[in-house]
Amino acid sequence: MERFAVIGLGRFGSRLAELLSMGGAEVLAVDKERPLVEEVRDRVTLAICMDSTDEEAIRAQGIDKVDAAIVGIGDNFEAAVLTTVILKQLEVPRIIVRATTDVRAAILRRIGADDIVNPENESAERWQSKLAAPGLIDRRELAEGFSQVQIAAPESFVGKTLEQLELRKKYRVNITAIKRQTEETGSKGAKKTRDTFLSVPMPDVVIQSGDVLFIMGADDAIAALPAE
Amino acid sequence: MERFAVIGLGRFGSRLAELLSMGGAEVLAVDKERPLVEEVRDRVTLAICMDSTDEEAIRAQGIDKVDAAIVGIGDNFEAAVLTTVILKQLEVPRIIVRATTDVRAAILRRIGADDIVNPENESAERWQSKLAAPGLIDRRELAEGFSQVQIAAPESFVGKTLEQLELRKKYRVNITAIKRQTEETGSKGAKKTRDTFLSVPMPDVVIQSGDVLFIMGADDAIAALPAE
Ligand SMILES: Nc1ncnc2c1ncn2[C@@H]1O[C@H](COP(=O)(O)OP(=O)(O)OP(=O)(O)O)[C@@H](O)[C@H]1O
Ligand SMILES: Nc1ncnc2c1ncn2[C@@H]1O[C@H](COP(=O)(O)OP(=O)(O)OP(=O)(O)O)[C@@H](O)[C@H]1O
Repeated sequence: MERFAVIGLGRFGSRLAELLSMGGAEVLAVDKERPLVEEVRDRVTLAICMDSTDEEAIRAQGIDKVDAAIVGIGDNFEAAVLTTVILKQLEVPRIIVRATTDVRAAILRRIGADDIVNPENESAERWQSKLAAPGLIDRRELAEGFSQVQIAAPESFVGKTLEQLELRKKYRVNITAIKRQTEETGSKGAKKTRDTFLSVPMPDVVIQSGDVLFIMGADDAIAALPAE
Repeated sequence: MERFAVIGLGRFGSRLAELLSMGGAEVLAVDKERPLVEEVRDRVTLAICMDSTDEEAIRAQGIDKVDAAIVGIGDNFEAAVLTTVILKQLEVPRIIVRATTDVRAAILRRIGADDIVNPENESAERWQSKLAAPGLIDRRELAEGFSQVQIAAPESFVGKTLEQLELRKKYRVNITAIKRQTEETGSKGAKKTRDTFLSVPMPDVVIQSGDVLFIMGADDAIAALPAE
């Protein structure tokens, strides 16, 4: 049975505590503000009002006896740092810490954070990718310089088979899936559309107008794909 | 040349404004707090201190003459609602609005938001997936009940070829890529590891211990994969 400590019950922390609990894990939720602690009390295993920079209190409440601790403190950087140092010294196996800037992220990693989370940054980056390249519906970086993207099928691809397009040979990318909207006529004659996924599509699949192509490859290879 | 309005320069809005600008777009950045406006002035096309619920000011500054507007206001829900209604009436082609709860998201969609962003929620959900299933390194929901996941290759898969595993037939999932750590010996004999991606891997690829498998399929099919 997985056991987690979530320290800092802002929007990120309280949502994470609740989701982990719903997923069946044991969750110790901590905040120094009593109303926030009361707010989550019914949705977690144990809700504790305390200052996470108080090492005595951390030990007394067993906050360190968990598989992973997530520090969701946002603005109060010193509290996030001190909490991380304490958890590291108490040998918590995995410490995930929120950082609000890249400099803070670098510091937190050096003092023991195994993973960094920066919700506002992550959403800003995802939205910049979506907006910057209009045919680009989504982009997920998988590794340095290597991504999976969702793009609207360029017009020049429509009507061709994957084999004819020779994506791997010509563009050095791979299609991992195609999302296609199919129209169905319901029992009362009502038309409704729904998405079908063809994952790892066959070479004889023909690209249709409106298809969304899931493509994986190096970022420069993706950038070289035709826009239309 | 793409042109955007970013209204609300908290951590999300200011980061997005900066990234869009760096990507070459024209960015109008708006906030009612002067220090935040000054803070981004050098990094965007135009930084304007104004109240986004003031329709006169929106028109006067041409905030509505953009390809898309992103409302990054967090706590002040009424301001987010009124700003969205104004932008909708001024026919901004795409309006992306931040919501801090699901109820607010539903309201914003009804009054004209085309897209919703909730950074804290999105990160909390991503981290819950990562933590809840220890073999699960990452999960991205592609559509209702259909995801792409990254999982550590189960021990029972190691040494077998993709063809032998018959994933599509046995488990109704597809492998879209394999991330493998390869060790290289540098010029001075120093060992360093780096990631290699095999995307849309061939049927004769043999799974190695430590491989990360990118798998696409229905959520229940993914949940049925062996843990080891
Ligand atoms: N030393 C501490 N011990 C316990 N809780 C703390 C401590 N310092 C800060 N917190 C709590 O951390 C929570 C989150 O921090 P903060 O409000 O700064 O982040 P936020 O960026 O507004 O959060 P979100 O964006 O998730 O809503 C707050 O509820 C705060 O009370
Ligand atoms: N009517 C308004 N007109 C212009 N700006 C506004 C208005 N209302 C709020 N803002 C600005 O929106 C910005 C972001 O809102 P807020 O601080 O509530 O969000 P936040 O959740 O703290 O942001 P983040 O998590 O991105 O740091 C603030 O800088 C605030 O000044």
